[in-house]
This record gives sequence, C-alpha cells and structure tokens, in this order.
Amino acid sequence: KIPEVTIMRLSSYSRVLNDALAKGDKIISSKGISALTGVSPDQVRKDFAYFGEFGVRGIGYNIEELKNNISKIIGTDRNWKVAIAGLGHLGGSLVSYPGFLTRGFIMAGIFDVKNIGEKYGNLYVEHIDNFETIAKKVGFDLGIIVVPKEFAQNVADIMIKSGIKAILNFAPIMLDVPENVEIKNVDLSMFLEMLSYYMSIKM
Amino acid sequence: KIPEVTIMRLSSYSRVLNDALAKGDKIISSKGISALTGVSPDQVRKDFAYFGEFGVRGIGYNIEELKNNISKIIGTDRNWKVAIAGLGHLGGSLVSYPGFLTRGFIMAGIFDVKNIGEKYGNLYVEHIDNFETIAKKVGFDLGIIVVPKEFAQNVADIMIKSGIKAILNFAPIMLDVPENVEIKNVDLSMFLEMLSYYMSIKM
Ligand SMILES: NC(=O)c1ccc[n+]([C@@H]2O[C@H](COP(=O)([O-])OP(=O)(O)OC[C@H]3O[C@@H](n4cnc5c(N)ncnc54)[C@H](O)[C@@H]3O)[C@@H](O)[C@H]2O)c1
Ligand SMILES: NC(=O)c1ccc[n+]([C@@H]2O[C@H](COP(=O)([O-])OP(=O)(O)OC[C@H]3O[C@@H](n4cnc5c(N)ncnc54)[C@H](O)[C@@H]3O)[C@@H](O)[C@H]2O)c1
Repeated sequence: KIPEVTIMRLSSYSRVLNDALAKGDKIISSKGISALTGVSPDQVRKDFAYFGEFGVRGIGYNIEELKNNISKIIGTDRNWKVAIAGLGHLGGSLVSYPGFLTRGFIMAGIFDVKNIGEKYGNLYVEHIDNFETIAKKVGFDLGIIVVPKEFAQNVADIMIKSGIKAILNFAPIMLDVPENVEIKNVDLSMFLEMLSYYMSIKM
Repeated sequence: KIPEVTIMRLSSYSRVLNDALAKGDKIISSKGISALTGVSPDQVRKDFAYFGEFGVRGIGYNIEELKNNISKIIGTDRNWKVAIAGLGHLGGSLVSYPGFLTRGFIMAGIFDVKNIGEKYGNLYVEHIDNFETIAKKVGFDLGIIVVPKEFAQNVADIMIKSGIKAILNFAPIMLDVPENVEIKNVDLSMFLEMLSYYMSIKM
C-alpha cells in the first residue's frame, strides 16, 4: 500500500500531465514537472522509477504513457459513481465542478432534505430517505458528505448500509465507520494553516 | 523550513488536540493521536520529539502544552485577516465555516462583482474594483480565490498589488505570481483520487 503522501503527489502529477496533454505537449522533464508541482526533481524521478517509469536521459518522459500509468495506479483509468449528500453551498460547488468528471468521478446521485426535484445537469435532487432504494438501482462507489455536522453520522450510516465503501467527509466531525470503509476527512483550514506557517517563518 | 507534509500532520494533530481539549481531556497518548489522525504512533512521537515535546513515558502528552506549541509553529497562535474573492457556492461555504475563525483566520473582506452590499455576519460584500482601497484600510494578510478560472489571475494580481503575500487558490488554473508570494492550490479531486486508489487496490 503506497503512502498517502505519495498518492497526493501522483494526483498533482496527473493534473499537470493532463494540462500538458491538453496543450498538445508530448514530452515532459522531471524539472518541468517539478516547476509545476513544487515537488523536487529528485522526488519526481524517485516516484516514477518506483512505478517503473524511467524516461529518456536528456529528453524526459512521454506524457501520454506517464499519465496512463499514473491513472491506473490512482484508479482514475475508470469511472466511479459518486453519491453526494447535502446540496448546500459546498455541495452546490462540488456537483458543478468539472474537475471531478474529467477524472472519472461521475455524480450519480444528489441527496438533500429540501429542494427535492431540483434539476442539476441530468440529475434530480432526491430525498435522503430514498437513498437506499436509489443506491440499489444506481450502485454508488463513493459517497461525499457535505451536510451540517449534526447529520453527518446518520448520513454516513445510510451510505455504508447501502454498500458504499469509501467516503469523503467535509463535516467537521470524526465519523464512526466499520474497519472496511475508507474515510477521508477534508478540513480546508489545513490549507490556510500551511499558508500561516510560511507567513510566520518569514516574519 | 519544515516539509509541507509535516505541516499537514501538525494541522491534523492541532485539530485532534482542540477536540480533546473541548471535551475536557488533559492528557493524550501517541496511540490516541494515532487513532484519531491515521498517523502511525511512531511518526507522531518523531514529530513531537523534533519539536522538543517528549511526553511522559506510560502517561502521554499534556494536551494544552502540545496544542500551544503546535499553534506557535503553524502560526495559529495569532489572528490573520483574510480577504475572500468570489462569494459563489464555494465562497459562501467558506465565509460561514466556523473552523477558520476558531483557528485565528478572520474573514475581514468579501469581494464579488454581484450581490454588492449583501450582509454576511458583520461584513458587507464589496466590489472587487474597491479591493485596493479597502485593503489599505483593513490590511489583509491572506487571500482566498474562489472565482471562475477566467478571472482568477486578475484577482491574484489585485491581491498581490495590495500587499497580500499568501494566497489560497481554488480555481483550476496555475497562477502566475512573484517569487515572494506563497500560493497554495487546492484541488478537491485529489481527495477523491485518494479514495479511488484505496478502492482499486482492494479490488
Ligand atoms: N471541511 C471544510 O473545510 C469545510 C468548509 C466549509 C464547510 N464545511 C462543512 O461542510 C458542510 C456543508 O457546508 P455548507 O456551507 O454547504 O452548508 P449548508 O448549510 O449550505 O448546506 C448543508 C446542506 O445539507 C442539507 N442537509 C441537511 N441535513 C441533511 C440530511 N440529513 N441529508 C441530506 N442533506 C441534508 C441541507 O438541506 C443543506 O442543503 C458543513 O458540515 C460545513 O461545516 C467544511
Ligand atoms: N478546487 C476544487 O476542488 C474546486 C471545487 C469546486 C469549485 N472549484 C472552483 O472554485 C471556483 C468557485 O466555484 P463556485 O462553485 O463557488 O463558483 P460560482 O460560480 O458559484 O461562484 C463564483 C463567484 O465568483 C464571482 N466572481 C466572478 N468574477 C469575479 C471577480 N472578478 N472578482 C470577484 N468575484 C468574482 C461570481 O460573481 C460568483 O459569485 C471556480 O473556479 C471553481 O472551478 C474548485
């Protein structure tokens, strides 16, 4: 099992390679990847070598090949059906974010307790009470929790009961989940803390 | 300069310690911190030893002392004034997120091109064209960019011109900034990719 921080670097490489490919580039150097991701060229080369990618000395790496190999590793070489619970501010931003779709994460179900029937793309907002029924029909792979924290555990229980094994949680609460369910808690203040750290060492 | 991944761990510890303190706990073990953050007890002890925190064998660490030391390192032992540009879905979620305020990140300016004059807490939405004037009065430390990507560079230029040295960017575009400006790009799909990685290795 690859360390989490390596997966995060692979995710950054993947983003950079997609951008380069979109611009029509064919080759990229470890220096180029380093400049665009902030990862040292050494670490970039180490990561790629670990996954069997060795590039051509003095030339670099074939972008398409690199991108495909990384996608296989992080699982973005296939589509995943995502259920999102909570269509408030944050949820509203996530359902319309094209970055998820381009990486194979397809919004396949939107659940809330209000605005039922509202249309988003080709989806309609469903009531959370109908989660299990809809999950049986659609088959969700991943769940995203963006409801107020007092409802987060209950929503997690519903998702897990319907077979979801991986959850992205934005609610500021530690969720209680079985051992075989992967949960990732996102706290955006962590990013602000990374900035305040840099600001305070510069003072 | 501490590696970014260490700062991210410190941020997780800080969150866990704050929760424990709120519950009235006084002591915590490296095992306890490990269980709540997913960081190995070994790494937890390593991190704390590096910062001069050694705990008491068989007992653990003093939560208050640990929390205060970490806050000093990541800069959350003081307040920072934050300007946010773009009060759409994502921006709307960020201005009302209590997690920022509890860590000393104070929303001190909200800017958009519409809904000018709308009230949020004790702030009014201002037009981005007035950024510089307001920045002179308020003195922003950090900027958050949550506008559509086509406007992000322009907003970054405005923030930097007014003296902001650290920016959190959510727009899916690489921003061009001077060497002395710290920029952190957040892509939430990275978290979904961490989940798809775990899902694919389990298959
Ligand atoms: N992790 C972070 O950094 C961060 C940042 C901002 C917000 N948040 C958190 O994300 C969550 C959402 O934030 P927001 O600003 O979008 O809040 P919001 O109040 O705008 O949206 C919450 C939505 O959840 C819906 N909801 C309530 N109970 C529900 C249930 N049982 N099932 C389905 N939907 C339900 C509400 O009707 C509403 O539409 C909150 O928990 C907030 O604290 C986290
Ligand atoms: N990084 C991620 O994972 C992630 C996830 C979701 C959204 N996003 C990005 O975050 C940004 C905001 O997303 P959203 O869903 O809130 O979009 P949104 O369209 O709801 O909000 C954008 C807001 O910016 C305002 N705006 C436009 N031009 C402006 C300017 N020059 N100055 C100030 N404000 C201006 C708009 O009036 C609007 O209120 C987008 O760039 C989106 O792609 C990123």
